[in-house]
Amino acid sequence: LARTVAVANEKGGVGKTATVVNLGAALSMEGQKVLVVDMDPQGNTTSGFGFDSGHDRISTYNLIMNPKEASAKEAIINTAWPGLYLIPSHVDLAGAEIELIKEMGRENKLKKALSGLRAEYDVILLDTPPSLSLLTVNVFSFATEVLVPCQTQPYAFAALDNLFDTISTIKENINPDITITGIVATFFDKRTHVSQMIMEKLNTDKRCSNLVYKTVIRSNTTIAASSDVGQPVVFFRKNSYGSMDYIQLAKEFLGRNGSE
Amino acid sequence: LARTVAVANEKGGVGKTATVVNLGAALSMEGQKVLVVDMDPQGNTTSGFGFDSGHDRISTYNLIMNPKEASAKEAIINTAWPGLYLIPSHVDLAGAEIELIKEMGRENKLKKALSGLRAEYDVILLDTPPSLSLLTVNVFSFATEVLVPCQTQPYAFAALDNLFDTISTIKENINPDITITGIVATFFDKRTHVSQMIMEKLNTDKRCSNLVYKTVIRSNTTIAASSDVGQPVVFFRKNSYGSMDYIQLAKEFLGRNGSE
Ligand SMILES: Nc1ncnc2c1ncn2[C@@H]1O[C@H](COP(=O)(O)OP(=O)(O)OP(=O)(O)O)[C@@H](O)[C@H]1O
Ligand SMILES: Nc1ncnc2c1ncn2[C@@H]1O[C@H](COP(=O)(O)OP(=O)(O)OP(=O)(O)O)[C@@H](O)[C@H]1O
Ligand SMILES: [Mg+2]
Ligand SMILES: [Mg+2]
Repeated sequence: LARTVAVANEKGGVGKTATVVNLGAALSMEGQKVLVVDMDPQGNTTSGFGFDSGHDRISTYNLIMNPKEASAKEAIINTAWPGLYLIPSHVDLAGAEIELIKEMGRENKLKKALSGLRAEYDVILLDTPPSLSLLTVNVFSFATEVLVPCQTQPYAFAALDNLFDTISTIKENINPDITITGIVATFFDKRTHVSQMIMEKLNTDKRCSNLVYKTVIRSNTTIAASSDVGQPVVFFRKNSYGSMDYIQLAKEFLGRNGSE
Repeated sequence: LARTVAVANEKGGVGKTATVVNLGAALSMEGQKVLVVDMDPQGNTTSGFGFDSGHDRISTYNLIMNPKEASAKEAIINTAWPGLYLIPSHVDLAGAEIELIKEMGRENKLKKALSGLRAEYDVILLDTPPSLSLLTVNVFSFATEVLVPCQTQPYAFAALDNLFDTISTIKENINPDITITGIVATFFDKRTHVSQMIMEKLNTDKRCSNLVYKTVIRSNTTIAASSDVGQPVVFFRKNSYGSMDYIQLAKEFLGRNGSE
């Protein structure tokens, strides 16, 4: 059965999308069959693989709002790279939040839609918006692992409190199988004091020190440049820091195989 | 009457909070009486001024959820700096989104709570979460200006489409006075191609070229360092790039005086 991993952090701009796109791609290079699911209305993961989230095609929006009309299998598109598949987002997803509120079983829509897929993939990675909204809760209801990108800056570190609380609430009320299985430091810059200080906090804080990946994602503009051409950095420029770090992260991710 | 300015961009991590905290502080240095309102459940603006958003005090949460029990005047706290006031956020604000949905007049809760304050300040700056949620719509219902921080990276530039659409919908249905009056480029790094490319796009794109501020906020780690000690960068280290850029932005902001 596939490992199902929600990549989440309420703090914005910490590298959630960069991690889903590039860890997903790096895992496919390791021979894993990977499905990426874009549950962010912004659709950055969708455009990070070179697709347009405004395009009229079956998306995560249809899976949660019109499950009778669209199946997950039909929503899956092939990316340009072998072993790497995508269920795209759509701009309509922004309206789904309000539409979902009044629905029965609103937290489990995504879980129902994706339930048959776990047998067909090695890893399913899900991108989330920067909020603890119903869209994110839908992802938490389906996934058994949470991977938390944490920018090495004060606001992003402070956001961990809320995320730990949210995950324990989800675990008690919606999904007993969910666990935070990893924290990955992002935007690390060894030249700046702030970055080193937050790295130190991550490595010493009792709540998270055992979760922190040894692999650190360094600050690297090639990651942003690769998003502009709709390619994961590991395919865009293999010898960049970004590529090396995500390839390293994929190896460490496989070594941890999902149990705590 | 005060200029009321929503600082917004659905894209996460683009410098919304940094702009509210530091532009607010720089404006107070110019002799303006400034009120900052934190409508982000993360409470980064509140901690950016040295306060704890977990602390039990009247916050934006009470103003929108229990208006009979708490008035805006009571919620205002003095910051450590003259002429600079804050209505703090509270962690409970995260739940307000779902609680608001079923309320009558849900978009206008904040507007009602803040209506009497415009006569007492020169500028009211409002921080928003990275989503086009009801909390953000409440801010758009009150403000007459929108200032958009745009990180000079592809995903942040792509987010402008959605924001322009959202503001025109708000203008038609909720608040006819709202207008995007400025876009400020943030995280600019003249050494990287991506940053220059996006800067070029901002300056040539017909929708926004007339809105872009001449002042550009450069990438500067002092801004993050200052957030760690709960001080605006203009007070934390006056001769840093961050401080110089935000002081310059304040002067240009005052020169534009809010009309298009
Ligand atoms: N390690 C890195 N070094 C430099 N730039 C990066 C890095 N990781 C991501 N970026 C860039 O920084 C910006 C923010 O990253 P990204 O969009 O992946 O964060 P996010 O958490 O998904 O944001 P959001 O909260 O809006 O969903 C993007 O422009 C991205 O290309
Ligand atoms: N010009 C800058 N140069 C370097 N770092 C910056 C700059 N502006 C902000 N930062 C830092 O980058 C991070 C993101 O900025 P900030 O939190 O202000 O963005 P935001 O848009 O408010 O994020 P969110 O979407 O989560 O509300 C913070 O750690 C902040 O201190
Ligand atoms: Mg993202
Ligand atoms: Mg913010």
